[in-house]
Parts: sequence; structure tokens; C-alpha cells
Amino acid sequence: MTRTIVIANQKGGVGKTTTAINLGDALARRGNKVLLIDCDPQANATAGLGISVGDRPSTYDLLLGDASLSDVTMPTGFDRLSIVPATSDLAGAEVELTAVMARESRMTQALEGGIEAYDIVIIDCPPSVGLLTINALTAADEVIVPVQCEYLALEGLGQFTSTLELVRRNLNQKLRMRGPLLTMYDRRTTLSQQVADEVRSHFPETFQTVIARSVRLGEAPSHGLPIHAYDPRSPASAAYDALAEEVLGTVTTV
Amino acid sequence: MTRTIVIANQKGGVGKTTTAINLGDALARRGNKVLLIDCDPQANATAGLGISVGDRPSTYDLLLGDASLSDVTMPTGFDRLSIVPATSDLAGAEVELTAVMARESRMTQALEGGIEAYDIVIIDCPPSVGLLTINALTAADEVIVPVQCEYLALEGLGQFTSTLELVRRNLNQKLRMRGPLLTMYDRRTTLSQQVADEVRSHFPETFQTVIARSVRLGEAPSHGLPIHAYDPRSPASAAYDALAEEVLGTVTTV
Ligand SMILES: Nc1ncnc2c1ncn2[C@@H]1O[C@H](COP(=O)(O)OP(=O)(O)OP(=O)(O)O)[C@@H](O)[C@H]1O
Ligand SMILES: Nc1ncnc2c1ncn2[C@@H]1O[C@H](COP(=O)(O)OP(=O)(O)OP(=O)(O)O)[C@@H](O)[C@H]1O
Ligand SMILES: [Mg+2]
Ligand SMILES: [Mg+2]
Repeated sequence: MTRTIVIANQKGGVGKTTTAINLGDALARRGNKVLLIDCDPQANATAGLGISVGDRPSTYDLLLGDASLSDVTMPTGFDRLSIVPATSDLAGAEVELTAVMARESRMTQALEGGIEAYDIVIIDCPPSVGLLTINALTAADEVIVPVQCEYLALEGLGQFTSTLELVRRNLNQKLRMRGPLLTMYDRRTTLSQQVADEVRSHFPETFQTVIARSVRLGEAPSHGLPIHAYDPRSPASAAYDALAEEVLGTVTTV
Repeated sequence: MTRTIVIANQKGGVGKTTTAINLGDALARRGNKVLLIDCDPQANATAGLGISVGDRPSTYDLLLGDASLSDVTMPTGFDRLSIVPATSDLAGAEVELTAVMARESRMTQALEGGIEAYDIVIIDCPPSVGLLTINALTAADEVIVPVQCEYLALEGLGQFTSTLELVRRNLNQKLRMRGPLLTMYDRRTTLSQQVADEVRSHFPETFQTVIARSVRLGEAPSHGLPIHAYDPRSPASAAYDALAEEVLGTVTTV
């Protein structure tokens, strides 16, 4: 049974793409066949793995064109990790989807044609709750919500979880919040600890794994590499390995 | 002549809100009457100044309702700095604006009624190029584009500047890119220096002022304070003062 995991949060710069790439890679290294779908017009997951799309079909064609899942899927060069890349065309999809019938379910329909070939599908989302993120959430089994350990990031978490509730009630009853994931934790500051305590007290399903702030995570995408390929002995690589173990171990039915 | 400055970048978490709040405050402390408009449904500029809106009218009512500029403007408690606050209603505005006539010019029309009371208007945008950001850009004289000194942030700058060109050609001929602003610069890493050099070589109008990474900037909004009120002797406060001087000193007509 394929698990579709969406990485989403409307707050920007909280580590969605970094989590999608590195969790995907860690799950693939543990023997799972993983498909990473870049659903963000910024195409950071695509660039962060060093993928050049050229004029091949991409997520835009999957949602709005006639391309099938196998038409748009590309290898990444990492074992068992494939990608559906994004291009900047996807920026037009938000507006173009508005007029399409069953506009929230285009991703769900697109995945029906071939998803069983994968153990896990991971979808990276843009920092908004427009039709691209709604499409991903409608197709999802679970959602991981990266939350930066900073005050402003905390503000938006409540707003985002009420959006998840709306999607669950109106579009996708099976949608489960797997939990907030604390990111960019800086042990030198009390702010990080305060935000972490606050998130854990409001959301008991918060991941045990915490991703600390690490310059290596900022460097890895400029080499087109997941953190394990870039610096396998770094704490950041170990943290994403621990996250993969946690994701494989349990699924919170909250 | 009132200057309308928009702070925008579709990349998330690059310091848009932090720049809007602290540049606004620094300009107000230099004797300018400043209006800060929170055009992001996350309402981080509103929360970062400790403003509670209650059921007062907000940016949503300015764009979609019958509220005038003076109806929605509130004091911030800081001299000469007023705010048009945001609420989460604004999240619905993107979709609701789609069907409205002259949907890109709602902000321009709204500001016509009363903007001359201010020397400078600053508009904080969400991390996307939907109708909220397009409305802000259509009303703008100039745009400041915060760019985090990280690889992934660099990727999107080219995409964003082509969006600016589209807006200038189709909606607002007076729109000028005032320049990229380098943020979260970490002098301990070579990555920051590489990104900074790359941005300056592609965009000669990049601000001289660089905002270094500083925990104090992450802490200040949790107290509802601009950096100068929170820690006036901090390097971050000095950096935003220097930015204000630079903004007042020249306007690049690029
Ligand atoms: N734990 C970390 N420590 C340090 N830097 C990090 C960490 N995680 C991510 N980064 C860096 O921070 C920036 C933001 O991360 P990322 O792009 O993954 O966030 P995002 O939520 O996907 O952003 P967006 O909202 O624009 O999609 C990137 O430059 C990334 O390399
Ligand atoms: N120079 C800096 N050093 C350290 N932290 C910073 C700096 N500037 C901003 N921050 C913190 O980084 C986070 C992101 O900044 P901010 O929210 O201003 O970005 P943004 O571009 O407005 O995000 P969004 O795309 O979600 O609107 C915030 O928690 C903020 O407090
Ligand atoms: Mg991203
Ligand atoms: Mg912001």
C-alpha cells in the first residue's frame, strides 16, 4: 500500500524542500522505492537534486496536460529515488486550475495511474494554501508540517492546521496530520527551546526528531546533493536518518 | 510625493516581514510619516508589532469591502508609524479577487483615497506571486527584494525579476526594482559570501547594506517590537538604520 506524504506549511522558508529531499533520500536508502513530486513553481526540490528538466514534461503537464505519471517521472541518480520535476510553468497552474472541473482532485487522479509502483510518494509544496497545495493535500495520506523554531513560524501553525481540517472534512477524509517537525533548532538560543516547548505542548504528535540549524544543509543543494551524499557524517544527515526511522516506525492516526 | 515601497519575493522565509517592520520603524524614527500595509494572510507584520485586530476592518476590507484607507488604519504605538493590519480572512482574497473587475488594481484604487497623508507606504507581501502580491506591485513605485544568502534563495531571484518585468509592462509602468537586499548573511560561511558575490554581479543595484544573521531579529517579533525598540545597540538595529539611510538617499531608476 503506497503511502503519500505531503510536506506543507504556508509559512515560508521553514525547511519544506530540505525535508522533502532529505527524507526522500533517507527512505530510499532504507530500501523503499520513493517518488518525489515537486509541486512548487520555485522548483527548489528539482534544483536541489541537480535535475535539469529541459523541455521534458513536468508537474504542470501532470496536473493540466495529458501527461501520465510515467511520462513525467525522471531518475535522480540516487538509487530507488525518482522525481516528478517542476518548472516555472507551474506558476500559471494556480490560476489555470481555478476553471477546471474537480480542480482540487487533479493530483489524486494523476497519481491513480501508476502510484502502486512506489512504496512512498513525497510531495513538496509552495509556501501558500492555493490550489497546488490543496491538490497535494487532497491526494495525501499524511502531512508533515515543518516548523522553524522561531516565533513568527509558531504564529501560523494554528492557521495551517485549521486549513488541514477543512481539507479533511471537504476533500479527503483519510488525511492525517502526521505531526509538526521542528527545524532550524539552534541550541544556543532560548527562543528555539521556547518555541519547541510550545509546539510540543499544543501538538503531542510532534516528531521526536529535531532538525538542528546546520550550514551543511544550506550548502548541500548548491551541489545538487542530499545531505547524506554531501556530508554523511554530519549531524544533519543523522537527523534525517532518524526522521526516516520515525516515519517508517509509526503512523499517528490523530 | 508619497513613495510606495513593496517588500516582495516569492521565496519564503527570506526576511520580507522583518524588513517591512524594521525599515518602516527606522524611516519613521527619521521623521517620516510611514504607513505599513500587511498584505500577507499570515499577518506576521501585524503580529510582529503586537497588534491585535479584533473585529476591526483590515486589509481584506480595503481590497474587497467598502472600507476606506482611514477606516482600516491603526496606530502601532511607535511615533509616526501606522499600520493596516491583516487577518486570516485575507487568505480568501486571492480566490475572491479572481472574479473582480480590474482585480490587479484594487490596492491602487484603495490607496488613492488618503495616501498623501504619508511620506512612505511599505507593503509586506506573502511568499507567492498571486493576486495579493500583484496588487501590491501594481500600486508600487519601487520594490525591495530580500534575498537570503543561501543557494536556494538565489535560484528564485531570476524568476521573480521576470515577474516584475511582466507587471511593469502590463500593469504599472512606473514600477522600479530598487534592488535585492542581502539578508541572513553569516560571515562564518563561504556560502554567504558566494551568494552575495553572485547576486551583486547579476544585480548592480543590490543594496550596499547587508543584514547579517542575528538571533535578536528572531526574538524581537515575539515581544511585538521592532529591533530598535528591542535592542537598540544590536548590529541588526544598526543595519536597518543604514538601510533606511540608503533608501532615503537615492532611488535607482533602473
Ligand atoms: N536545518 C537547517 N539549517 C540551516 N539551514 C537550513 C536548514 N533547513 C533548511 N535550511 C536552508 O534554509 C533555507 C530555507 O529552507 P527551504 O528552502 O527548505 O524551506 P522551504 O520551507 O522549502 O521554503 P519555501 O517556503 O520558499 O518553499 C534554504 O536555503 C535551506 O538550504
Ligand atoms: N537577519 C536575520 N537573522 C536571523 N533571523 C532572521 C533574520 N531576518 C529574519 N529572521 C527570522 O527568520 C524568519 C523568517 O523571516 P521573515 O518571517 O521576516 O521572512 P519572510 O520572507 O517574511 O517569510 P514569509 O515568506 O513566510 O513571509 C523569522 O522567524 C525571522 O524572525
Ligand atoms: Mg520549498
Ligand atoms: Mg513574511
